[in-house]
Amino acid sequence: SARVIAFSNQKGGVGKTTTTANLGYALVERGKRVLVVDCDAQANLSLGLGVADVVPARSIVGILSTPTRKLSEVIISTQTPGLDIVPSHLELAEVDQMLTAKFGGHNTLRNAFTPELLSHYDYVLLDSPPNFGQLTFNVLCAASEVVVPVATHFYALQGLAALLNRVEEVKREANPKLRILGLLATRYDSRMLLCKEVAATLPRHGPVFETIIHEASTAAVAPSWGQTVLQADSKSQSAEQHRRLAAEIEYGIGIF
Amino acid sequence: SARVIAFSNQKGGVGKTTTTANLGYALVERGKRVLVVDCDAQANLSLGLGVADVVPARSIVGILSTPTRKLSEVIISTQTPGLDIVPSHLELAEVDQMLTAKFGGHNTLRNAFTPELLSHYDYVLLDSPPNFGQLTFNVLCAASEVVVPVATHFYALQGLAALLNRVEEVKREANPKLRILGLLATRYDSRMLLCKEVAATLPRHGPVFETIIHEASTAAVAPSWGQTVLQADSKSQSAEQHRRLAAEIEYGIGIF
Ligand SMILES: Nc1ncnc2c1ncn2[C@@H]1O[C@H](COP(=O)(O)OP(=O)(O)OP(=O)(O)O)[C@@H](O)[C@H]1O
Ligand SMILES: Nc1ncnc2c1ncn2[C@@H]1O[C@H](COP(=O)(O)OP(=O)(O)OP(=O)(O)O)[C@@H](O)[C@H]1O
Ligand SMILES: [Mg+2]
Ligand SMILES: [Mg+2]
Repeated sequence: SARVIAFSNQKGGVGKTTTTANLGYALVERGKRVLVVDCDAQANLSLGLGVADVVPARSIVGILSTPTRKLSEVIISTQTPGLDIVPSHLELAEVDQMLTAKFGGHNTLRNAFTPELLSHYDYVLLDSPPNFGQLTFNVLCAASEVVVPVATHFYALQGLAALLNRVEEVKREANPKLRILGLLATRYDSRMLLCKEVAATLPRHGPVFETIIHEASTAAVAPSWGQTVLQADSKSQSAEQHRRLAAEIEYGIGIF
Repeated sequence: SARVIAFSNQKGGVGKTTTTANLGYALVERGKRVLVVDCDAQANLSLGLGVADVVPARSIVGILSTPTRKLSEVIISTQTPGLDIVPSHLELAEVDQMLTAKFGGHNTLRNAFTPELLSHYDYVLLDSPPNFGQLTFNVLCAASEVVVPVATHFYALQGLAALLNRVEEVKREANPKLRILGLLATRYDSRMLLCKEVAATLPRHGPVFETIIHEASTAAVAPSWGQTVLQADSKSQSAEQHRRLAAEIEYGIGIF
């Protein structure tokens, strides 16, 4: 049955979406069947994979607001065979308050992952929004593992302890199997001492992937073509870094 | 009386905090009295200006959770004379749901800005979190003008229409004087065609500052020293860009 992995960090712009899309593709390259789920009202993951103009009912909005709707009704194929997506829609912003008011609202997404659905995939990757709202709560209740992208910039460390506490809280109160798979250093610029310093402090907070995702214009440009960096520039360092990450995810941190 | 300006964009990591801090300092350099207010639970603005370890009651948390508390009780001076701050605290994340439940909760911050307080300053700058929650709602109800930092990257345009609609909604339903002061292109890298393309589309969405804030390692490093880029490297291009922005804010877009 599929491994369900969340990509969470309430700090904005750290590479949650970029990592979910590129890693999703890298796992497909390795022959895995992958479903990515866009749980952010900004719908960046959907657009970055070339999916736009979905109606709310046929997106994650339909799943969270009408629990009888099956995930299989909203799953669509991306341009990449083997990579499916549950798209998002701007209206997801309205769903947050509804979920707060609903008893057990935090398990709505988890309940949509039936055993039958999970048997169709090897990996389900969940992209979270930059906050601690009900959508992130739903993501952390549905996942078994969490990857925390941490931009190697100054502000990125500040909220890290709060995030890790929040994961512990969800584990204790709602989802006992949840664990931190690893912290992933992103937006790394080897010319900047600050990046080295931030990356060096990460092991204090938890397990850290040996793979570091560097800042690269290819990674920023690829989504504007509806592509991952692996498609836009397959031989680029950025593509290789995401392939290395996929290997670490599959076999365990530090297999190199 | 002070101009109250919000820095808002639900997209994460676009430079809301960086712009609030650097512009705050640039306005002080021009002889203005400035109060910056950190309305984000991440408390990046507070840390970036060298303010840490405040207790919740002496932060924005105290203001929003105990409406009888006066802003003057929580305002502290930064290391820069003329630049004061209302700091934030991680516990601000708990306040969001309390404000939702409270009748008129969206005006809590606005009510804290008494005429007496506003007469003490020339500018009050409000740093928003990356979402459409109650804190951003409070910020948009307290402000008269909104600056929208827009990273010149692909995903940054996607949520822009939704944000501008949200501002119109707040204007119509709660704060008739609210207006968009301008869109500010940030994280601009002149070597990347994508940045030029994104910047070129901004005028379709509203008024755009002629000043463009470029990606610069000095801007990223300065907060790790508790400084703005104007203090860390006063002659840098990044410092000059923020000075130009201050001039445009004071005299109007495109005064050059
Ligand atoms: N490795 C990288 N190299 C260059 N640019 C990158 C890289 N990773 C992310 N970016 C760019 O930085 C911006 C933020 O990345 P992304 O949207 O993936 O972060 P996020 O954490 O999902 O943001 P949000 O908090 O808004 O959901 C995007 O414009 C993206 O193109
Ligand atoms: N002009 C710039 N040049 C270089 N780095 C920058 C620039 N502006 C912002 N950054 C870096 O990018 C990151 C995001 O910036 P910042 O925290 O100001 O964005 P934000 O919109 O406030 O983020 P959030 O959505 O999490 O509140 C920070 O690490 C900051 O140092
Ligand atoms: Mg994202
Ligand atoms: Mg910020």
